[in-house]
Amino acid sequence: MIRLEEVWRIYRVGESEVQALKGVSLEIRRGEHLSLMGPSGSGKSTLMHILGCLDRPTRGRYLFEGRDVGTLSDEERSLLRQREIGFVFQFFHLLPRLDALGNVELPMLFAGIPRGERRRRAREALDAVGLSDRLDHRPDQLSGGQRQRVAIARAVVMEPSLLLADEPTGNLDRSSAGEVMELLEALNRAGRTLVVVTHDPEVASRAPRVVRMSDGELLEEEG
Amino acid sequence: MIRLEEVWRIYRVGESEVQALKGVSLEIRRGEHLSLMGPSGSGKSTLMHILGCLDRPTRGRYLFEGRDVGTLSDEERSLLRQREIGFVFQFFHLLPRLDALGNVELPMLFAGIPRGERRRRAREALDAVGLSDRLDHRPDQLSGGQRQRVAIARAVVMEPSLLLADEPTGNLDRSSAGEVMELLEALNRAGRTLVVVTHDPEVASRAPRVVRMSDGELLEEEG
Ligand SMILES: Nc1ncnc2c1ncn2[C@@H]1O[C@H](COP(=O)(O)OP(=O)(O)OP(=O)(O)O)[C@@H](O)[C@H]1O
Ligand SMILES: Nc1ncnc2c1ncn2[C@@H]1O[C@H](COP(=O)(O)OP(=O)(O)OP(=O)(O)O)[C@@H](O)[C@H]1O
Ligand SMILES: [Mg+2]
Ligand SMILES: [Mg+2]
Repeated sequence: MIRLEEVWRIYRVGESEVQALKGVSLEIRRGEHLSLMGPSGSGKSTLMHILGCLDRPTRGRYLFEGRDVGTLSDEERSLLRQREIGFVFQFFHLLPRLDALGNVELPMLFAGIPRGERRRRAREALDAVGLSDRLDHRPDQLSGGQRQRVAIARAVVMEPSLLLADEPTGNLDRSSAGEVMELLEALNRAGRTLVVVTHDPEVASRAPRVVRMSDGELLEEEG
Repeated sequence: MIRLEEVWRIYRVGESEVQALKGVSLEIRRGEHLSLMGPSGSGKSTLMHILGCLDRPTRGRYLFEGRDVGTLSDEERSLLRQREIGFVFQFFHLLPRLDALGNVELPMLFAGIPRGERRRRAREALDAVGLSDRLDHRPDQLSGGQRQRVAIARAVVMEPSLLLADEPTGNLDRSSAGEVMELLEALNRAGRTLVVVTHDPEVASRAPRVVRMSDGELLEEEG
């Protein structure tokens, strides 16, 4: 479903450069569940942003279902993201002026889904992450783990074919973390591709395949 | 050193109210190392903000070294915070336009410490958290775990007598998490009081005392 071919991502900072990804090649089949691990600063979020069509490689190609994402217009890329990809960001990126319900409705609003259906599906998604008593709270009126769960609800509500979750349990206790992973895995069993970045070995071991990064490179996979 | 007496914190959201803390009483002796655990939304960050003089109780008292913080003027509270308290926020609150060095220098700038000394101490603190090659990166040019480490460096650089760390390892791999905890524990051995909120049982078990919360209340302590 997805192929990265010799992908490089190089950032400029003043006079120097940071090679965040160095010749990364990766193939992910449709419907796979994959964990991505590695030390802080090793390039995981950078890799996820390229997979999510939020960033382009400096060199190399990203093929999504055979289409070279680098050759798409901004509009085509944006449509691809909207329809196919759900992203749980490491730091959520919720809109501060919308409440939990409004934040989860947002992707559906962009997709032109009618109001009644938007509201119903947003409520269901928030209920699935245990937040039905927090629908009218804005992000600054929520705890850290509650914000994380709103971000998860927002990512899943469009039932995307590719789910990218960057540290989805970082702010959650054991029990909420388990519920979140069960939700993501249920979506995976329904056929969606799932990639989870995590520092938690317990979360990582829930996936049949674990890919590790170090200093911008993918390491040899075990097994 | 610190005493909370029957502390309540009640938030208003529209028509309803959220009782985030319900009659919490807690005593922490000078130089203690304490872990605070509990489910997402149970009131940990709310408790930490009151301990850090960033928020006031709705009812009850907070005594810092015998002084009732509720009776201090805003200016006195602000001075107390600046001199005595270091806070690692769950979501860091770094200033986006300052680089890592500038962010860590900030508390010293407020304290009127001269430029040369500020620079030297900021470099040392960032070196202690493994970021000496990222001094000139702004927060948006840092990974999640790197931002967390800048927040830690900033909290410790003034050598405060009370260190409050809200999920300081949430975005860190095992090895970086270990280094951060060793840094905080070294400061604790030097006499500073250390309170760590964490969802990670391994991090919690490093403290001689673990306090648990549930739904706004402190539970009976074991041992
Ligand atoms: N916009 C940017 N400009 C310059 N350097 C950057 C930028 N974004 C990230 N970096 C650097 O690229 C490297 C990889 O960052 P990335 O966010 O992908 O790491 P990560 O593996 O997600 O880390 P973490 O586990 O801490 O979240 C880091 O060393 C970081 O400092
Ligand atoms: N400004 C606010 N207005 C209304 N409710 C709030 C506000 N801030 C927090 N809350 C609510 O108070 C409760 C406690 O929040 P708090 O942030 O202290 O939880 P926490 O234990 O730190 O959770 P986490 O582990 O998820 O970070 C939550 O249920 C939250 O929804
Ligand atoms: Mg990251
Ligand atoms: Mg919290």
